[in-house]
Amino acid sequence: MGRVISVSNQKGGVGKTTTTVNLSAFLAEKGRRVLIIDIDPQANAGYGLGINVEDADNTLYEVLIGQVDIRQAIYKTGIDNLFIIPSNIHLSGAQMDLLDIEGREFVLKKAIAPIRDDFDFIFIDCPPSLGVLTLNSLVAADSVMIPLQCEYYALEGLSQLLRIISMVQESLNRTLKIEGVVLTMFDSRTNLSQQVVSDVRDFFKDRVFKSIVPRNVRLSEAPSFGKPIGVYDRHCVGSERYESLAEEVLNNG
Amino acid sequence: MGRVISVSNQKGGVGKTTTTVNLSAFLAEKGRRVLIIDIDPQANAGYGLGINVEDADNTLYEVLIGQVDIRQAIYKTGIDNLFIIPSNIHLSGAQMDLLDIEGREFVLKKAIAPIRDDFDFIFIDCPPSLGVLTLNSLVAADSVMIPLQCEYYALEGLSQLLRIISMVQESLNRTLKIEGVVLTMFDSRTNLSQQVVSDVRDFFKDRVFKSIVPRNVRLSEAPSFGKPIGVYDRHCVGSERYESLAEEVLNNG
Ligand SMILES: Nc1ncnc2c1ncn2[C@@H]1O[C@H](COP(=O)(O)OP(=O)(O)OP(=O)(O)O)[C@@H](O)[C@H]1O
Ligand SMILES: Nc1ncnc2c1ncn2[C@@H]1O[C@H](COP(=O)(O)OP(=O)(O)OP(=O)(O)O)[C@@H](O)[C@H]1O
Ligand SMILES: [Mg+2]
Ligand SMILES: [Mg+2]
Repeated sequence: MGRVISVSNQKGGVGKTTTTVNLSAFLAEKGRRVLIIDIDPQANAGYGLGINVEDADNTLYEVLIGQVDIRQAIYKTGIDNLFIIPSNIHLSGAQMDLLDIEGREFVLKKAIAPIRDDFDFIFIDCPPSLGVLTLNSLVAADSVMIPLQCEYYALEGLSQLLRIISMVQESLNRTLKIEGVVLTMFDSRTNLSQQVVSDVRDFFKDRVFKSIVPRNVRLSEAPSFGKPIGVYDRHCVGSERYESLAEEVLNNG
Repeated sequence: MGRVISVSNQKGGVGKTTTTVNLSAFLAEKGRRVLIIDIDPQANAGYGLGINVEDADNTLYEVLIGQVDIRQAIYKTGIDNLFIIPSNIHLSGAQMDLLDIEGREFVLKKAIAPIRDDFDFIFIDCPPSLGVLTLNSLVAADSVMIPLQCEYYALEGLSQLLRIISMVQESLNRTLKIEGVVLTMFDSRTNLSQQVVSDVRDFFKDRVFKSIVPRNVRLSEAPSFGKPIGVYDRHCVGSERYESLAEEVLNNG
């Protein structure tokens, strides 16, 4: 039975795509069948895995508007056991289309129902907003993973995200849990990072993953080669932390 | 005659708010009357200037739905000559409301018409998306400033933004110019940063500001004290670069 995990945070640039791509790749390497669904019109998850998004005939957009069956939009990546449904820019227009549909928050949930059990994990990479696309992801998911940059603005935005999550838990998806908070871009030299970590641990208690991802330039280089970090530079600290995060996710199972 | 500048880029976390707050503060210090309009529901620009956004009775939301006159939503900041119209979370709901209005892209333009000439500069801090809020900002603006993080994903997203800008120039706002690209979070130790800078200079030629903002932890600390960088740590490299950017913007005038 596949676990559907929404990777969400409306604050921009906190590491949603980096976490989705690298965590998925390590889980695939450990033998799990993993699908990434990119619901962000920026389509970064596809780029980060070397998929030429412009050339993809069928993307999530075509699936959500009912033009193709979801299986036709599943593409192989260069990694065994790792598959992706890419996004494209038309998805940002879909937000307007979706608004007029009855049950607009359930479109993704319905679309992925036929393939849920074909994968051990399905990760949904969200855009930096709390609009109808992120809402669809939270409704379709079993749990939500929150990448959180160790910086001031990112911490401020957390309460907005938690409010939306509890709104979804009350009505649209009563079984939605919080998978956990992943602390990203931690810089041990600054007080700010230490402060954010201790604030987040106070608030979330044991729902903060032990693996903290430090700021590591290799993580920002890897996507320009279309490779996850485990393939690009297996022995850097960014790779070690995402691998240990994969082990934590498996142990939570 | 006030210059209205939209600070936009749908890629998240590239330095839109950091550029808006610090550039505005230096222009105010140099004697210009400056207004920041925050059209991002995250309301980060207000937090970064120490404004308690929750307590603000009138924000841009109340202005856009026509509940208050725009002058009632202008707040002083701790900096002479610098004023702000803060945002709040209700603005993300406004996106749905705005969609049903005739001429929804012109709502902000109409709202700011009565005060345009009260300021030398009006900067609009945009959210990380290309939805109706960013569209309103591009229609209301004389020019658009594009903060661009020196990283791979940010570079990939540039073509989407330019397509939207030229779409706006063809119909909704024929006089919209590109004020320039501000390169942010430059890390001189990495090839990636150097590569991004040379790619962007090739493409944009002289519309890239000479002042490049390096990655500088003081810039991420300043907002947690509610201060712009010139007040928080005047002699750090982040402060020097935003000050020289302010001089370039004045020379472009
Ligand atoms: N731990 C890290 N160390 C250094 N750079 C990182 C790290 N994690 C992510 N990055 C880089 O920071 C930038 C932002 O990360 P990413 O794009 O994954 O965030 P995001 O939350 O998906 O952004 P968006 O909100 O635009 O979707 C990217 O250029 C990425 O390569
Ligand atoms: N030059 C810099 N050096 C170091 N940190 C920076 C720099 N510029 C911005 N930051 C930090 O990086 C994070 C992202 O910047 P900022 O919030 O200004 O980007 P943004 O584009 O406004 O994000 P969003 O897309 O969420 O609106 C913030 O925590 C900020 O403090
Ligand atoms: Mg992303
Ligand atoms: Mg911002």
